[in-house]
Amino acid sequence: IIDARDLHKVYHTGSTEVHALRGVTLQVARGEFLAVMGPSGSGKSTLLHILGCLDHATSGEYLFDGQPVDRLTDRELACLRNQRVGFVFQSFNLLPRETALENVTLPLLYAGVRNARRRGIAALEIVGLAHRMHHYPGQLSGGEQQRVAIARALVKEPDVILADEPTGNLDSRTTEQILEIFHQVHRQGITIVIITHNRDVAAHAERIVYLRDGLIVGQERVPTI
Amino acid sequence: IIDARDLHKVYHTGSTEVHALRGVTLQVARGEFLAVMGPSGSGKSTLLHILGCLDHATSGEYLFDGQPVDRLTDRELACLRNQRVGFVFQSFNLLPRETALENVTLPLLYAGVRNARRRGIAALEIVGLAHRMHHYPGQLSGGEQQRVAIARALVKEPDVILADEPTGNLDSRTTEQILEIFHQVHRQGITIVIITHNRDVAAHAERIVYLRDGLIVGQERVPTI
Ligand SMILES: Nc1ncnc2c1ncn2[C@@H]1O[C@H](COP(=O)(O)OP(=O)(O)OP(=O)(O)O)[C@@H](O)[C@H]1O
Ligand SMILES: Nc1ncnc2c1ncn2[C@@H]1O[C@H](COP(=O)(O)OP(=O)(O)OP(=O)(O)O)[C@@H](O)[C@H]1O
Ligand SMILES: [Mg+2]
Ligand SMILES: [Mg+2]
Repeated sequence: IIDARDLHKVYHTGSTEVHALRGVTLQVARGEFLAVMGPSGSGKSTLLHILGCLDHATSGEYLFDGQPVDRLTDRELACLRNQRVGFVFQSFNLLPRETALENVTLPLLYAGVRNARRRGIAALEIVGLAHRMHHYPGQLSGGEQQRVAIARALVKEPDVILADEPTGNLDSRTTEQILEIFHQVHRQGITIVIITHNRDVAAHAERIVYLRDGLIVGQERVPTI
Repeated sequence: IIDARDLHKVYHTGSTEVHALRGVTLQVARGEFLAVMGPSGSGKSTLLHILGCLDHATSGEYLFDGQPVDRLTDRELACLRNQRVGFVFQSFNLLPRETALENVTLPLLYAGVRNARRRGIAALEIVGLAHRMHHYPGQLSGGEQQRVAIARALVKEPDVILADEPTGNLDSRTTEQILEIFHQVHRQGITIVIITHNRDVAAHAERIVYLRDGLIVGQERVPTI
């Protein structure tokens, strides 16, 4: 479902260039559970944004479910993202003037889904935050904000979940709960790509890919227990 | 240096109340290295903000270096914070329109310190980010933003460093580097309180305090190796 070939990404800051991705080739099968690990600054978030159609590669090809994304208009890309990709951002990206419940239900309302409110409440219950649904992001702890971001990605019932460090602000017990949710979703056939610095979290995936300096330097299958 | 007695903190959101701290009593000796652990939402960040004089408790007493803070004016509190406390925020709180170097040197410029720029560059070098000094926060990876926030707290040479999940976005090697920096700073006599979800990180402290539902439920000495 994800077919990326020789992706390069160059950022231009003032007079310098940052070559964040230097030729990344990666395929993710439909229904696979993949973890991406690598040092800070190695290009993981950059890669995930391109895979989620939130950004364009500077060069290389990327096919989402067989469809080359660089031929899609911005409108078509937005549509694809909204319908098929659930993205959990490393810094959550919650709307500060909307409550937790509003943040979770907004994608559904945009998609014209009925029962948006009920589904939003259910998603917040799943991540253990129904009791915080009327709080604004500024009234939530770091881990609570992270869980609202996760609920927002889940509520869409997307084909692919792309999660950038989804457990970085969570204690071990809450992390286990979140990983169990990902497993449930995975068993329903959803493809999951999760960036994590935590080896115990990566071990929940089926395969781990290692990024360093904008290149994939290795990968391993996770032994199933 | 930190003497907190029976701290309560109640947040009011709309019609409900959240009792985030329910009677926390905690003393931290000058020069101590303390870790605070606990589930998401248990009140850790709330506690750290009060200890760092960024917020007031609803009730209870708090003495910073023997001085009751509730008798200080806002201006005196701000002065105390700027001079004596280095705070690393859970969500970094970098100024988006300032570069990494500007973010790090601003506290020094406010304090009228000379050599602010040189000290800022040195602090960024210590956290491995001299090559990113002219990037804006939006041009930095999550772990890089976290390290800029750490550099900003260090550059002041404060008496107390309060760090809220300072390694949550860092890979294991970078985490080790940051902890080594904290150890160096600790050996110079600085008091460190670090909130962390990571047991391996907590093990670097001398003592661990456990928070749950706004109360301290236990503590342990970390065996020295
Ligand atoms: N401004 C606020 N208004 C209302 N409730 C708040 C506010 N800030 C925090 N809370 C609530 O107080 C509780 C404690 O929050 P706090 O940020 O201290 O938790 P924490 O232990 O740091 O959690 P985490 O590990 O997730 O960062 C949370 O349940 C949160 O929802
Ligand atoms: N908009 C930008 N402009 C310039 N450089 C950028 C920009 N965004 C990211 N970078 C740089 O590109 C590199 C890769 O960033 P990326 O966010 O992909 O790293 P990462 O692997 O996710 O790191 P972390 O684990 O710290 O989150 C970093 O060194 C960063 O400084
Ligand atoms: Mg990242
Ligand atoms: Mg917190």
